[in-house]
Amino acid sequence: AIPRPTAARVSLYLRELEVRLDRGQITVRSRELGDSLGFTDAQIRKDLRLLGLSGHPGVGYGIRDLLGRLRRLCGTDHECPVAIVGAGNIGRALLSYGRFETEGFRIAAVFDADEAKVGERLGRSTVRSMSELRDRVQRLGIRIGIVATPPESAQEAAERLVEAGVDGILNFAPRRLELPTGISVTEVDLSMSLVNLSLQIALSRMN
Amino acid sequence: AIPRPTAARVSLYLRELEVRLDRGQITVRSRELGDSLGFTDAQIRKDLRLLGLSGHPGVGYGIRDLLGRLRRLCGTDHECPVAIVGAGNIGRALLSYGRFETEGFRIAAVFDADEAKVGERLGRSTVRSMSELRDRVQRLGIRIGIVATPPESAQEAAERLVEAGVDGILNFAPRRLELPTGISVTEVDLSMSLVNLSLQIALSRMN
Ligand SMILES: NC(=O)c1ccc[n+]([C@@H]2O[C@H](COP(=O)([O-])OP(=O)(O)OC[C@H]3O[C@@H](n4cnc5c(N)ncnc54)[C@H](O)[C@@H]3O)[C@@H](O)[C@H]2O)c1
Ligand SMILES: NC(=O)c1ccc[n+]([C@@H]2O[C@H](COP(=O)([O-])OP(=O)(O)OC[C@H]3O[C@@H](n4cnc5c(N)ncnc54)[C@H](O)[C@@H]3O)[C@@H](O)[C@H]2O)c1
Repeated sequence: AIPRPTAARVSLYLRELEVRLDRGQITVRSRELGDSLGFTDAQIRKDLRLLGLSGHPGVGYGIRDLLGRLRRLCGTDHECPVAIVGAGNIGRALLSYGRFETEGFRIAAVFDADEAKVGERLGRSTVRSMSELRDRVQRLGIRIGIVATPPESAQEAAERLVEAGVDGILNFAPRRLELPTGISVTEVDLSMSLVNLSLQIALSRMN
Repeated sequence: AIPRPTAARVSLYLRELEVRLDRGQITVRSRELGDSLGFTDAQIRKDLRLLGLSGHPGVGYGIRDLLGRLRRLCGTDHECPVAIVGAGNIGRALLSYGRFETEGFRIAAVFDADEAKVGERLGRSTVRSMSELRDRVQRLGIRIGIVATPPESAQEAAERLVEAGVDGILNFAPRRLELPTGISVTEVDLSMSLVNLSLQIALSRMN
């Protein structure tokens, strides 16, 4: 099995490799990846070995090859339909964000409990009522649900997604979800991005 | 100086310590922190030593003491006023998110180039025009700016914040900003949260 800290670094590797591919780079050495991401090159080589990826001594890793394998590992080498529950500020911002498509995620359905929002057209999606959730999630083969409701409705929204058959939840609401084991949950907490930024500012003043 | 990978883990330590404090825990050992966060206890002890924090052998670290010191290091032990440029979906969602205040950040001003939005009241803030940005950022002592504009206006919004005197930018727009050295920038990329989630789902299927 792949250790959790290694798995948590995969998205950093993906992003860094994409930036280099865009610049036209063909191969990359573990030391280069390490310098950009702030890890030792031994850590990079260990992680990639644990992920079943090996480089060519003296040459490094083929960027396209690494990207392809990492995407296969993540399940983002094919289109991954996603449902959003909550067509408010966060829900609408996610619908407008083109970068999801480049990573393989397609927002396939948007649901909201507010009947006044049902039927509204947002980008390529039409807001659906919660009564249509189970049927549409099953028919569209949706595996990931995004909870973008107020905190007090987050648990209910997550349970309905899980009942309909999703395997994972991206949770924006500041509320810990109680879900059956086997359901993966990733929390989003933008206040931690502000903490990181504040620390960077404090450290750059020290140096 | 504090190595970058160590600095990047500080927000994870803060969040974990807050969860334990909320549960009423008084002290914590490096092994407990390691188990929750997926790092070795040697890595935890090394990080905390590099951050100038030491525990008591056999007892562990005092949670309140650790939190206080880490917050002092991050500059979040006092109120930190923040400005948002872009009163659209992301800007409004950030205004409604109460968790910023608990981490020490206060959204002190919101600006937008769309005159039709100027004067609108959002929570405790009133949307201001871009012509008021320099004066308000200086008068309120704002050190952090959040760019929540469309990609094509992100560079201009960031430059105006830097000219007005901010030290750091939290950037939501999918556009690399060119800013003078000494200005800290943190990018937000929610597609990476989806990649993490998709990998977690794939790994839980393997086990
Ligand atoms: N994680 C972060 O960093 C972060 C940042 C900002 C906001 N937030 C949080 O994200 C969530 C969404 O924020 P927002 O600004 O988009 O809120 P919002 O009020 O604009 O939108 C919430 C939507 O959910 C719908 N809704 C309410 N109850 C529902 C239910 N039971 N089932 C389905 N839909 C329901 C509402 O009708 C509304 O359209 C909130 O919990 C907020 O605290 C998180
Ligand atoms: N980083 C992520 O993960 C993520 C996720 C979703 C959306 N986004 C991005 O976040 C940004 C904001 O998204 P949104 O849904 O809130 O967009 P939006 O269109 O709802 O809001 C943008 C706001 O910026 C204002 N604006 C435009 N030009 C301006 C300028 N020159 N100066 C000041 N204000 C200006 C507009 O009037 C509008 O109110 C976009 O760049 C989007 O791609 C990022």
